[in-house]
Amino acid sequence: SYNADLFQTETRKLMIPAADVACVNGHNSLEHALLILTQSGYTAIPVLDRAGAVKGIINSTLIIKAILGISGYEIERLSEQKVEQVMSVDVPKVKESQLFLRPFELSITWPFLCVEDDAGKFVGILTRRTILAQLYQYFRR
Amino acid sequence: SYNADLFQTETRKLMIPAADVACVNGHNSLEHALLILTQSGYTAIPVLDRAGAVKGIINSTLIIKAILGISGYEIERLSEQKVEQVMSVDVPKVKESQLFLRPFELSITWPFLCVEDDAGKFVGILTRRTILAQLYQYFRR
Ligand SMILES: Nc1ncnc2c1ncn2[C@@H]1O[C@@H]2COP(=O)(O)O[C@H]3[C@@H](O)[C@H](n4cnc5c(N)ncnc54)O[C@@H]3COP(=O)(O)O[C@H]2[C@H]1O
Ligand SMILES: Nc1ncnc2c1ncn2[C@@H]1O[C@@H]2COP(=O)(O)O[C@H]3[C@@H](O)[C@H](n4cnc5c(N)ncnc54)O[C@@H]3COP(=O)(O)O[C@H]2[C@H]1O
Repeated sequence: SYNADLFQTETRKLMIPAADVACVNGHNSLEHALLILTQSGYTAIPVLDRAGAVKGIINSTLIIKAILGISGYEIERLSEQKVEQVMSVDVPKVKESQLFLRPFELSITWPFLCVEDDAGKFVGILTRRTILAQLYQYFRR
Repeated sequence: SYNADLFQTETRKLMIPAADVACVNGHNSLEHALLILTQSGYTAIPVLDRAGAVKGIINSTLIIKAILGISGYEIERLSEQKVEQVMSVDVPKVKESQLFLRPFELSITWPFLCVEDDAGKFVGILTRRTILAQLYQYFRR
């Protein structure tokens, strides 16, 4: 539906809430993370700590590189290593009160943004799909 | 730079040309494809046939699922199976003469589009990053 106030819309109105986001904990094994990634079908997901804050992003490329040894793939590393040893700590974050223009700009670089409340707790993600769908409706008027 | 005529721009002006796109052939092994994916860092890439047309898209999730057997990961399948046995054949395509609105609409669903010439030959890809960057410039005027 046409959102006349797209640029006045807060991120919280557009995000996928945390309950619907596939995530892992930094203490999980790579094996666990790979299962979540392949079963959910997502290529990259947030990594949370026990306090519910985002600490990193894990993707299957990072996991595959971690298990590739001198003489081939070392499958045992999957259960031996933890997500926090391998994840990327470069995480794009926005506050849930942030207006559209800033997430829009960040989405040029990032397929999804991690949304946090004022206390720094993870509350959802904002995806390129959502941003593009909103922009498309804007132009279709 | 501000593109006043964004909606009159042809896809060929915005695409990443084929020479700069990481691809594989359907006859390549999964092992070869996984190497290209992990080394390029891209999560999904086009699969071409010998005539240079796009036949599918391969991503690491499809490969990992293909090697996951009853009793764990079966690494030997990587060299035994071919890309064409595992790839997705659902490929978003646009002509290089296509104007912006159509790729923009498709990008809501697809992270990248395969661009072809009138003969159906692969000539490049158009990414969400490019589309979002162009839209952002449009709004920044
Ligand atoms: N189950 C599904 N149903 C329908 N379409 C699907 C889908 N899985 C993937 N797609 C499509 O493929 C795009 C890329 O997904 P990817 O997993 O690489 O990249 C995703 C993934 O890394 C992350 N993501 C999206 N939804 C997520 C969720 N519920 N939980 C965790 N991560 C999510 O955000 C990135 C961008 O997502 P976005 O939706 O913009 O873009 C998605 C969407 O257009
Ligand atoms: N080497 C790099 N340098 C800078 N940024 C990088 C990067 N690799 C990935 N990214 C960032 O991550 C996004 C998702 O990449 P992904 O590989 O999942 O998803 C990519 C990949 O599947 C494909 N793709 C992009 N460029 C490609 C290329 N040169 N060859 C083959 N496939 C490509 O199109 C999808 C969307 O690309 P898009 O640029 O919109 O979005 C990219 C880009 O914003």
